[in-house]
Amino acid sequence: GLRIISISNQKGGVGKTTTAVNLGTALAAVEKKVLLIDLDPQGNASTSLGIPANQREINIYQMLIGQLNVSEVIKNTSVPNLDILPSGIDLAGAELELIDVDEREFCLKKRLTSNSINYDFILIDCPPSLGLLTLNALVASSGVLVPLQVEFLALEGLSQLVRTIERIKNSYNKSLNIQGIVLTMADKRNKLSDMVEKDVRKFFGEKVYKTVIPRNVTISEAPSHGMPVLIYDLQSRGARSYLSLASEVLKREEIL
Amino acid sequence: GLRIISISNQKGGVGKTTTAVNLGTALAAVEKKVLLIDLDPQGNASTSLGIPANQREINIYQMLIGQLNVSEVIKNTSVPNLDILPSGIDLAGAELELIDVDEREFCLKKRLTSNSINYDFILIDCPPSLGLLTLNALVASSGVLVPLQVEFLALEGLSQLVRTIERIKNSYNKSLNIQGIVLTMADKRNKLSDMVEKDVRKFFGEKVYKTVIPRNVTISEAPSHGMPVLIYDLQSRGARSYLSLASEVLKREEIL
Ligand SMILES: Nc1ncnc2c1ncn2[C@@H]1O[C@H](COP(=O)(O)OP(=O)(O)OP(=O)(O)O)[C@@H](O)[C@H]1O
Ligand SMILES: Nc1ncnc2c1ncn2[C@@H]1O[C@H](COP(=O)(O)OP(=O)(O)OP(=O)(O)O)[C@@H](O)[C@H]1O
Ligand SMILES: [Mg+2]
Ligand SMILES: [Mg+2]
Repeated sequence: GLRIISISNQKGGVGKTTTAVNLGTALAAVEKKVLLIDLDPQGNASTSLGIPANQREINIYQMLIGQLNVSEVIKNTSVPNLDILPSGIDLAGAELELIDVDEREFCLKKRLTSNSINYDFILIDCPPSLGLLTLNALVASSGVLVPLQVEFLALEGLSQLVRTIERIKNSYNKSLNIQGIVLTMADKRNKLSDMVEKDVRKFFGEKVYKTVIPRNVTISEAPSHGMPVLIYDLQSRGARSYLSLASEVLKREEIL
Repeated sequence: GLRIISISNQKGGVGKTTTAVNLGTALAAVEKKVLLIDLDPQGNASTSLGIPANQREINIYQMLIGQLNVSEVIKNTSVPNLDILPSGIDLAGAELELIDVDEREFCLKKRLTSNSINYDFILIDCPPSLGLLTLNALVASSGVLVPLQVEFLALEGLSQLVRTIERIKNSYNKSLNIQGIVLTMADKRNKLSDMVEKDVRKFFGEKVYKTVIPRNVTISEAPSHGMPVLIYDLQSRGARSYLSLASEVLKREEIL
């Protein structure tokens, strides 16, 4: 059945968008039908998949407020099996606008249940906050994949994120679980990096994927070409690490 | 007189906290009295200055909602001339709580005007969003210092940030200006890095500081010791680049 996974961490710049785009592409490459939802007003996932800003007139915002339904907003990308609900500039105001809406945490979930959804996976790229947009994503999801940059300051927000996920699980969405934690931008030459990795594995055990995403300049170049790194340079360490992450995600999903 | 500067960019992980902490320390080192306000619920600035989480019972949240006044929340740090208003876990809920407050954009500004403020500079470390906490910081400030990571995806949010600053200037705070844009985590070996730097200087001209902060592992190690990089390792390239940024900031402030 359909699996909806939020890619979330309120710490900024940890690789949420990079993971959503490249994990999505890797799953599409093994014939899974994937929908990527760009829930960040910055629109980095839309850019990374080659959707220019002037083609986002119709976007996730109109769907969230109920003006359009899902199938009217979905766009194909240049990647076979990978579609996107693009972000839009209006999304920046959505956090404030949704406050007074009835059942404000369920806007996304309600809109996703229509029978026009015919995917194996939906990945939701979340903004760097625990506000209403991210809450909507967590309420609509069955799992959360947490990118964690291998940096000291990135450890700090983790307990806040875990508490928020527990709170959502208890009050809005009983089936929500942490699918896994993926370590990103790891730099083997840096002794602090090793220390952070050991700490995280000790604390979260099996939840942490074996796959570690290395710091790799090809990953940061790919978005400027409007392509995922798997298409920009399949031989790169970055692309290979996301293929390996995809196979781990699939294994975990089979067990569940 | 007193200058209040917001360190803001809604793009995550671009070096806002690192800049607030190390620019603050560099200004304190040249005998300016500096107050650092940690307005990010993650509390990374408080951690970077060695304030453990269990010493943040009294924090900026109580001041924002008017329970305590500024002088009751101010804490000294291990850096002479540098005080802090620490973040707190309750700050995470402040965005939603401030919504229904009268003149919700002015909560911080109103609380900072009391005569207990006896500083040359107040630096405000903002969270990675354009929500109510950041709006409060911008309304209370005379200038905005924008850290910009030298990465393709980081360029994308810049126009949104500039539009927001213009909007605040027109409706809430006539004296608000962009003090400057500082390029961070620059990597000379990376050709994309050079391209991004050229683009930004072409577009923003004099607004961009001459000082560029290099990617430097010492900078990311310092917070794990609860110290600014100027104290952790004064000889490092990271520390020297923040001393040079401080002298540029002071030059620009004299002109104003
Ligand atoms: N493994 C990696 N190696 C090198 N650069 C990377 C890697 N992963 C991400 N990046 C780059 O680091 C920056 C931050 O990554 P990204 O934008 O994906 O993080 P994010 O968590 O989505 O940020 P935000 O919090 O703003 O949404 C981007 O410029 C991206 O290209
Ligand atoms: N010049 C630099 N060289 C190397 N690492 C850096 C540099 N500047 C910042 N870092 C590291 O990069 C990460 C992101 O920096 P920082 O936390 O200051 O960004 P931020 O914009 O405050 O993030 P957020 O959006 O989450 O508030 C941190 O782990 C920090 O230690
Ligand atoms: Mg992102
Ligand atoms: Mg920060």
